[in-house]
Amino acid sequence: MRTIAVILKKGGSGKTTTAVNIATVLHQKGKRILLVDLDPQANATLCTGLDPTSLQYNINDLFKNINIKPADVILKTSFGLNIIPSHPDLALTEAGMKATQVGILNGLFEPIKDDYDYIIIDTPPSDSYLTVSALAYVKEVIIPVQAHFLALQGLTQVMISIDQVRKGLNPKLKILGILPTMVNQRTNISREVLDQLNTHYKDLLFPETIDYSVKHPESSLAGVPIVIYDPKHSGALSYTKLTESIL
Amino acid sequence: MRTIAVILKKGGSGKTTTAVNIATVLHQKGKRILLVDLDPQANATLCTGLDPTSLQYNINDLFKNINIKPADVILKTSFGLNIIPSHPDLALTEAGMKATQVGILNGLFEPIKDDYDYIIIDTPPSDSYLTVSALAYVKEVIIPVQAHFLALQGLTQVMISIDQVRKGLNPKLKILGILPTMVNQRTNISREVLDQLNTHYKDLLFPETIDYSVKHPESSLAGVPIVIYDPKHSGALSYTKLTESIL
Ligand SMILES: Nc1ncnc2c1ncn2[C@@H]1O[C@H](COP(=O)(O)OP(=O)(O)OP(=O)(O)O)[C@@H](O)[C@H]1O
Ligand SMILES: Nc1ncnc2c1ncn2[C@@H]1O[C@H](COP(=O)(O)OP(=O)(O)OP(=O)(O)O)[C@@H](O)[C@H]1O
Ligand SMILES: [Mg+2]
Ligand SMILES: [Mg+2]
Repeated sequence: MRTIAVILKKGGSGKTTTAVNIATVLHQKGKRILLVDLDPQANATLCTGLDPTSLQYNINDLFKNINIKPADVILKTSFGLNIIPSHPDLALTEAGMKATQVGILNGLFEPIKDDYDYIIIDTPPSDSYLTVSALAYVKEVIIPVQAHFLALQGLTQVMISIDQVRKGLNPKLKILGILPTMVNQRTNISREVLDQLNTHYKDLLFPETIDYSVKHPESSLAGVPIVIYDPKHSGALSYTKLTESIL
Repeated sequence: MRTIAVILKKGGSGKTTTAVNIATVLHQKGKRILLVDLDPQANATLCTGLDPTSLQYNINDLFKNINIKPADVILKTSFGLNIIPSHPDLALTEAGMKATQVGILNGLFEPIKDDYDYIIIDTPPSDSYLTVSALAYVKEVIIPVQAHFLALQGLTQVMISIDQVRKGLNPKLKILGILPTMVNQRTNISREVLDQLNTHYKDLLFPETIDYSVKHPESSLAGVPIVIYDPKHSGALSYTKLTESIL
């Protein structure tokens, strides 16, 4: 089973959009997929059409209640994707977590490790114990970087965090790739950021980039990933090609 | 002295851009301003042209070292704005904070409360004790909401947090206003979000909105707020009018 977290502390860089679309494309290709929403904002839950506040169970129950197993919490979206939904209450768990709990996902997902080909984890814009627990658990990470200066600076920070995790918690953690998002090839800022990424992270850059398009926020309002909302759209095609390159 | 925090847990909603521009416009109008960067990403520090990793002191020193006073940490930007810079190490302080420290900013800023007309605080995209300490300290908050569905959902969450703070830590906390950002009037999604804001939060909406423009990330790369980078730009004019409406 492959386990992939989508991370970057910089807010609004396309983590949720990337996690939801990659998970959906893998699902469309017949792989057994579980999308895990590890963000108290519950954006991956919202982007797949579910209402976080109306579900019986969510990931927070898995964290808090020893009797709750993954099978109790896993839901199917309207387009057949398996998801462990999130809830704002996860923020309370996050605030109360201790460093000793950082390995918690190993135990939680042990019962289902033979049921899936991929687990894709969406993480919050923070370096709290939630994100660290994802970094301690997964074998691979994808880093979406908005084509803006501040997200580029955020990349420097996450590389430091990944190095620290590799030195202790998870020596085999691999960077699957860096994905430029919200790119607008006609602007200087995008070209500048892509230049910097090419100079400093050439070997880690995915061949695909995701252009800026209003179809992405539209699809989140519709509660389906863009690869379902508008499959022929350039953003949907880019996420499809990206996913094919990681298979 | 007026104290204003710019908050929203949703990442990439324009918190830093709003905090930096409002602080700069107030400064240009002759007010005595202190901008406080309370985010370990140190984006407000970067957006005002400073390199967080090369400064002698930062807000983390203020938190950690009882002998360090605000005067030791306050810097002037190239355009004359006083700022308390941040540093990635603030994340370590954030992770170690206890609920008992939530009132910490009162004591930290006591020595300078007569030196300034406004303190503007940029907060991280999280509901950690850092953001809570800002909510416990300030008298007013500004909430920038990106004209996207997910940010709108985030607004529901922050209103709950504000209510909770008002019931205990800071009963007088006032919402100065909700600021729609990255608006593109030609798109359905922007109109939909503005409709929702008008329906549910009519009395809290600022008259101004900030349109989507690549000049904003360009100005962050240049290390100056858009009101200095391109003063006649519509984004700069909107931030100027907004600031005039809160004077
Ligand atoms: N390529 C794109 N072009 C335009 N908008 C996009 C694109 N990708 C994502 N978006 C939109 O931008 C906003 C931010 O994206 P998203 O929520 O996926 O980022 P995130 O990194 O998960 O944010 P957070 O840090 O809050 O978790 C969302 O409203 C999303 O719909
Ligand atoms: N009106 C706008 N139009 C286009 N881009 C903008 C606008 N306002 C801000 N930006 C850019 O969008 C990105 C996100 O904005 P900003 O960093 O201010 O948000 P934030 O809420 O502070 O993010 P975080 O949650 O990470 O703290 C930045 O690169 C910024 O330059
Ligand atoms: Mg997200
Ligand atoms: Mg910010």
